[in-house]
This record gives sequence, C-alpha cells and structure tokens, in this order.
Amino acid sequence: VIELTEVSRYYYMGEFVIKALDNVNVRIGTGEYTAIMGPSGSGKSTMMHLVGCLDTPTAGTIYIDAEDTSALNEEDLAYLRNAKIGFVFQQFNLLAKMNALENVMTPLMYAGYPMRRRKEIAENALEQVGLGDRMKHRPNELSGGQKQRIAIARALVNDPSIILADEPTGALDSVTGEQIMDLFEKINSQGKTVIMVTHDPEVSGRCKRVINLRDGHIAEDR
Amino acid sequence: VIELTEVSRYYYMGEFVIKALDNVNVRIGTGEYTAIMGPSGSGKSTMMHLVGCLDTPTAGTIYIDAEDTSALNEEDLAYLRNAKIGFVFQQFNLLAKMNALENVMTPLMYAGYPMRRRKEIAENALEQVGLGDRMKHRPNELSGGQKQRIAIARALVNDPSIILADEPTGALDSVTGEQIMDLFEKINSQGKTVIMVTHDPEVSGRCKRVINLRDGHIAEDR
Ligand SMILES: Nc1ncnc2c1ncn2[C@@H]1O[C@H](COP(=O)(O)OP(=O)(O)OP(=O)(O)O)[C@@H](O)[C@H]1O
Ligand SMILES: Nc1ncnc2c1ncn2[C@@H]1O[C@H](COP(=O)(O)OP(=O)(O)OP(=O)(O)O)[C@@H](O)[C@H]1O
Ligand SMILES: [Mg+2]
Ligand SMILES: [Mg+2]
Repeated sequence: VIELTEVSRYYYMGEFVIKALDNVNVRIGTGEYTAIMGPSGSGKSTMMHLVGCLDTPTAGTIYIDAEDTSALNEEDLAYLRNAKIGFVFQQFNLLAKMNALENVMTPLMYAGYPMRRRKEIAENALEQVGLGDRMKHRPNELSGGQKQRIAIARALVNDPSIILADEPTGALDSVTGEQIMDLFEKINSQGKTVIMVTHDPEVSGRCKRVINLRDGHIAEDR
Repeated sequence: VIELTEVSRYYYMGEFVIKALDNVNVRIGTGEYTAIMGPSGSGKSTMMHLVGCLDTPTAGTIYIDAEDTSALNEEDLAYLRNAKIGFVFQQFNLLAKMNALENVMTPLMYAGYPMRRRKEIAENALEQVGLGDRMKHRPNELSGGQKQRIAIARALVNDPSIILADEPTGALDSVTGEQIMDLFEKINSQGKTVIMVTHDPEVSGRCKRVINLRDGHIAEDR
C-alpha cells in the first residue's frame, strides 16, 4: 500500500547538503505492522512526513495505494492526509488555543459530520486513551504524556486505513504505554496498516517487521 | 540541598480542583542521583517546576540550600534559576528564532562572560552531546532527539550545582541515550545533585534512589 522508490530528501544549507534520506527503497503491504528504528537524526521522522504526504521528496517517487503522490491534485492530497492517513507527530503538534476535545474533533470536520456527532466520536476517542476526565483542558494544562495521547486520539478519530505514529509512547510510563500498544494492535487486527517509529525495543518487539535506518539509508529490514 | 515540606500544587478549574501535587514531603541531599517515576499525569513535571523555582506551590514550603524560596527576592530567584539550577524541559522549550549555538549560549549571558568565551563554552557543550555538526541549525531544522540534546547542553552550560532533567532521554535511541546517561553520571560524580524524571527502568536502574509518584503523592521512595 506504501511504496518508496529511490526516495531522497536533501536540505541545502549554504555550501552544505544534509542528506536526511538518501535513495530509500521500501514497500509496505496493506495491513502490515512495521516498526522504524534508528539513531537520533537518522531520517525516521523525515521518512514519516514523506509517506504522510506532509513533505515532498527531493528525488524519487512515493506511491500510496498505487497512486503516485506527486501526480495528485490538492483535493486528492487533502483527502489522503485527512481521511486515509492518521499521523501522530513526534512533537504532538496540538493547537494551543483549543482544548483536548476540540483538538481531537478537528479531523472530523473534513469528514463532514454534524457537530453533535463530531463531539461524540471525539469523546469516545479520548476515553479510549484514558483522557475522559481531561477533555476541557488546553495543551498547556496537560502533562507530556497526556498531550501525546491527545495526538494519538486525533490521529485515529477518522478511522484512517494507514496510521503513521512517530514515537507514540515516548512520553508514556510503561503501563500507559502498554495500553496504547494494545490499542494499535487492535486497530492493526482490523486490517489497518500501522507504521510506528520507536526507540523502544519493547515496542518494536511487538511489530512483525522492523526497518532500521542509519544516516538516511535503510540499514536493515527484517 | 532540596527540601519540600507539605507541598501542594492545585489547579482550580471552574467547580473542579485538580491536585497535581498533594502534600508532598521529600528531602534530597547534595550530590544525590535520584530518579522520579510514575504514571503519566502523576505530578512529576509539576514537582520539577516547583523545585526549579519556575512555579510556586499552592501550599507548603520549598527549601533550596536551606533557603525558603518564597522568601527570596527576584534577584536571588533569578540567580537560583540561572546559575545554580540547570533545567532540561520535557518539551525542550528551545527558542525558535535562534540556532542551536545561540540557544545554548543564552544562560551564559547571565554569568557575564564575554561573547567569544560564551561561544567557546557553548560549542564545547554541543560537542559533548554529539551535535558539533548541527550548531547553525534552528530547532525546526533538527530532529526530536537533536532538540532534546540541545536542551541538555543548555541546561549544563553554566555548570549548575543542581540538575533537573525531565525525561532527558525520552526522544533518544538506546546508544545516544547511553551517552547522555554517561554524561549525567560524570556530572554527578563531580558532586552535582541530579534529579531525573524518567519512564525508562534502564535509566532509573542507574540512579541510587527512585521516588515513585502516583496521583500527586509520593507512593514509594527507595
Ligand atoms: N529543515 C531542515 N534543515 C536541515 N536539516 C534538517 C532539517 N530537518 C531535518 N534535518 C536533518 O535531517 C536529519 C534527519 O532528521 P529526522 O528528524 O528525520 O531524524 P529522526 O530519525 O527522526 O531523529 P530522532 O530520533 O532524533 O527524532 C537530521 O540530522 C536533521 O538535523
Ligand atoms: N495548568 C494546568 N491546569 C490544570 N491541570 C493541570 C495543569 N497543568 C498540569 N495539570 C494536571 O496536573 C497533573 C500533573 O501534571 P504533570 O505534568 O506534573 O504530570 P507528569 O507526571 O509530568 O506526567 P507525564 O509523565 O505525562 O509527563 C496532570 O493530570 C495534568 O492534567
Ligand atoms: Mg524524529
Ligand atoms: Mg511530565
């Protein structure tokens, strides 16, 4: 369902070029449960942003469901990002002026649900991540792990077929982290494709496939 | 060197009160190497902010080096925060408009060093955390783990006697995380007091004392 063909992402800084990703080739099948690991700065978040259509490659092609993403118009891209793909950001990227419930409701506007239904779906999602009693809190009134869980709830709320999670348990204690991993496994068992960046071998140990990045290349894929 | 006596931190939200910390009593001696653990939302960051004099308690007293922090004037508090205490924030709190080097240099202005010396000290600190080749990058041009390491370098650059680190290896792979732990251990062996919030048992396993928080209380202290 996801295919990267000779994908590179370079950053040009004066006379230097930083090869965040360099000639990456990978295919991920529908319904797979894949972990992406690698040292800090090895290109994991860069790869996730490219797959999530939040960034465009310097070279190479990205296919989502057999479609070349560079050939899609703005409307189809928006559909991909909002309806088909759920993205949990490494830094959460919550909107500071909205509370938890409003943050989780934002992707539902795209799906066209009426207000009352959006509120219901979002409340459910927040209860699923254990934040039923924090719905009216704004991000700066929440702990790190609570913000992370709101980012997760928001990514899942549109029931997307592809979930891209950039270190989704990084700010969580082991018990809460376990609950979140159970949630991702349940979603994967429903046929969704789950790709998760993680530094935690406990997390990658539960994934069927582990891709290791190093300096912008795929070092290992097992 | 750090003492909390019946410290509480409450948040009043309409008709609710959230007891982020509730009647906490703890004494941490000079040169100790203490881990603080507990579930997401249990009050760890709240406790760190109170100890770091970045927040004031709703009740109770906080003593740093035997001084009651509520009795200090603005100048003495600024000295504490800038010179005596180094704080690594859970969300890094880097300044977006400055590059890595400038971010690490900011605490040195307080110490009154001339520009060239500040630059030198900051460059050293960045090399110590493996970011010698990222000095001119701004935070949005850096990976999550790179931002975390800049936050660490900035916290250590004034050679403070108390280091408060809120999940300092949360965004790091195990190898980079090990290097950072070695750095903290080296600092602790020089007599600095190190208090580290962590979810990682590998990290807390290296600390001589582990304090467990739960719902704003100390559940265990060993
Ligand atoms: N806008 C940018 N300009 C220049 N370099 C960048 C930019 N964004 C990222 N980089 C560099 O690209 C490399 C890969 O970054 P990326 O965020 O993908 O790493 P990562 O594997 O997610 O790391 P981490 O585990 O620390 O989050 C890093 O070395 C980073 O410094
Ligand atoms: N400004 C605020 N207003 C209301 N509640 C708050 C505020 N700040 C924090 N809280 C609440 O206080 C509790 C403790 O927060 P704290 O950030 O100390 O948790 P934590 O132990 O650091 O969690 P984590 O491991 O997730 O980072 C949380 O339940 C949080 O929702
Ligand atoms: Mg990353
Ligand atoms: Mg915290």
